[in-house]
Amino acid sequence: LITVRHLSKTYHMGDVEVHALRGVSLEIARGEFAAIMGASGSGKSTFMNIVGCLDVPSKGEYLLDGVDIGKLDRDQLAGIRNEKIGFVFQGFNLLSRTSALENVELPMFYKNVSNAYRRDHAMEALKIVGLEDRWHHLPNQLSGGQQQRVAIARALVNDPSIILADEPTGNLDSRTSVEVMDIFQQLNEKGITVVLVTHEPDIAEYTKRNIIFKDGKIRKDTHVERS
Amino acid sequence: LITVRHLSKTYHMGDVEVHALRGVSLEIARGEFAAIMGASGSGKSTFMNIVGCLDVPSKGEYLLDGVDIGKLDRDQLAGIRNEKIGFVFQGFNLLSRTSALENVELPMFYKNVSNAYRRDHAMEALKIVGLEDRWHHLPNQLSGGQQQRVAIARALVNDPSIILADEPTGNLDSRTSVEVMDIFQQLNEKGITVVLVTHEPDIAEYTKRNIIFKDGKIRKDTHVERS
Ligand SMILES: Nc1ncnc2c1ncn2[C@@H]1O[C@H](COP(=O)(O)OP(=O)(O)OP(=O)(O)O)[C@@H](O)[C@H]1O
Ligand SMILES: Nc1ncnc2c1ncn2[C@@H]1O[C@H](COP(=O)(O)OP(=O)(O)OP(=O)(O)O)[C@@H](O)[C@H]1O
Ligand SMILES: [Mg+2]
Ligand SMILES: [Mg+2]
Repeated sequence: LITVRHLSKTYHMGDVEVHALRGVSLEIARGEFAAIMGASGSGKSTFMNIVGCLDVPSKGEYLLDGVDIGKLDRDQLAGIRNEKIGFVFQGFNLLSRTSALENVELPMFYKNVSNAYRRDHAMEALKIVGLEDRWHHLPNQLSGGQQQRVAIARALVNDPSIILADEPTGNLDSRTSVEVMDIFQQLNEKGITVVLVTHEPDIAEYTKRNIIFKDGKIRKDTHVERS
Repeated sequence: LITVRHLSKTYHMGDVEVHALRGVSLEIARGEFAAIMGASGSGKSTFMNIVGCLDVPSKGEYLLDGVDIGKLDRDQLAGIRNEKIGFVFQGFNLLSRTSALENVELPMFYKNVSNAYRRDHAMEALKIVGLEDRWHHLPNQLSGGQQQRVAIARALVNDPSIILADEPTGNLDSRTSVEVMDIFQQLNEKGITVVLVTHEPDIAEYTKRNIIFKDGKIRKDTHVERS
């Protein structure tokens, strides 16, 4: 489903170059449940942004479902982002002047659906993360963990086939983390491919594959057998 | 040092009321090292914002070093915030259009010091968190964990007597988390009072007191004996 070959990303800042990714190659099959781990600054978010079609590599190839992403134009990329991929950002990236409900509805505005459908579907997603009675709150009227859950609900609302989640439990207490991981596990059991970045081994335990990044490369890639 | 009595905070949103804090009373002595834990939405950040003089309670008292904070005017509050307290925000709260160095320098602009002193002192703080060669980067040119470390450096730069840190390791891998907790431990050994919010038991292990919040109240308060 996801194939990357020699993926590299260099940021240029004046005369300084930051080599965020230095040749990453791997394949993630449909229906996998993988955790990406690694030190701060090792390239995890940069990798996720490229796989999520939010950024382009400096070198290398990325094929999604056999399609060469590097050959697509902006509209085609936006289409894939909205149809196939649900993305939970490390910093949540909620719109600060709109309610939790409107934030969750946002990915559905590209679809040809009624307002009622959009609202009901968004409320469903908020219910899944336990926030339906906060639908009218603005992000700054929500706790850190509540904002993170709104970001998770938004990633689920278009029924994506791939979920990319960058530190989805970083602001959640253990009980809410378990609830969120149960959600991801249930989605994975329905066939959805889930890739999440985490630095917590307890969270990685839920997954069946651990990919470790170090200095912009893959250091270790372990498939875990679970009974 | 920190005394709160019957601290309450209610948010009014139209005709809905959110009782974020429902009568919190406790004392934190000078030089303590405490962890605040509790479920998402249980009132931890609200409590920290009041103790950090960033917000006012709806009811109750807050005495800092014997001074009734409720009786101070805005300038006096700002003075205390800048002189006595170093605050690490759950969402980092970095200025997006200024460099890491300038973000760390910010608390020193209220002081009557030279530009050179300010810059050198800020570089020192960045060095402590391992980011001195990123001083010129903007926040969106830094990874999540790097942004968190800039927020930590900013909290240290005015040599505060109290550090309040809201989820300071939420975006950090285990090695960087250990480095940050070592920093807090060293500061505490020098006599600085450290109160941090965390949902990770491994982080709470570094502290000598665990305060558990539930539904806007203190559920449990345990002093830990360490050999
Ligand atoms: N400005 C606000 N307006 C309305 N409600 C708010 C506001 N800020 C916080 N709240 C609500 O107050 C309650 C406590 O929030 P708080 O941020 O203190 O929780 P928390 O314990 O820090 O949670 P987390 O672990 O998720 O960060 C939550 O229900 C939250 O939605
Ligand atoms: N827009 C940018 N411009 C310049 N450098 C960048 C930019 N974005 C990221 N970087 C740098 O690229 C490297 C990798 O960043 P990335 O965000 O992928 O790390 P990460 O593994 O997600 O870290 P964390 O665990 O701290 O979130 C870091 O050194 C970071 O400073
Ligand atoms: Mg990251
Ligand atoms: Mg909080």
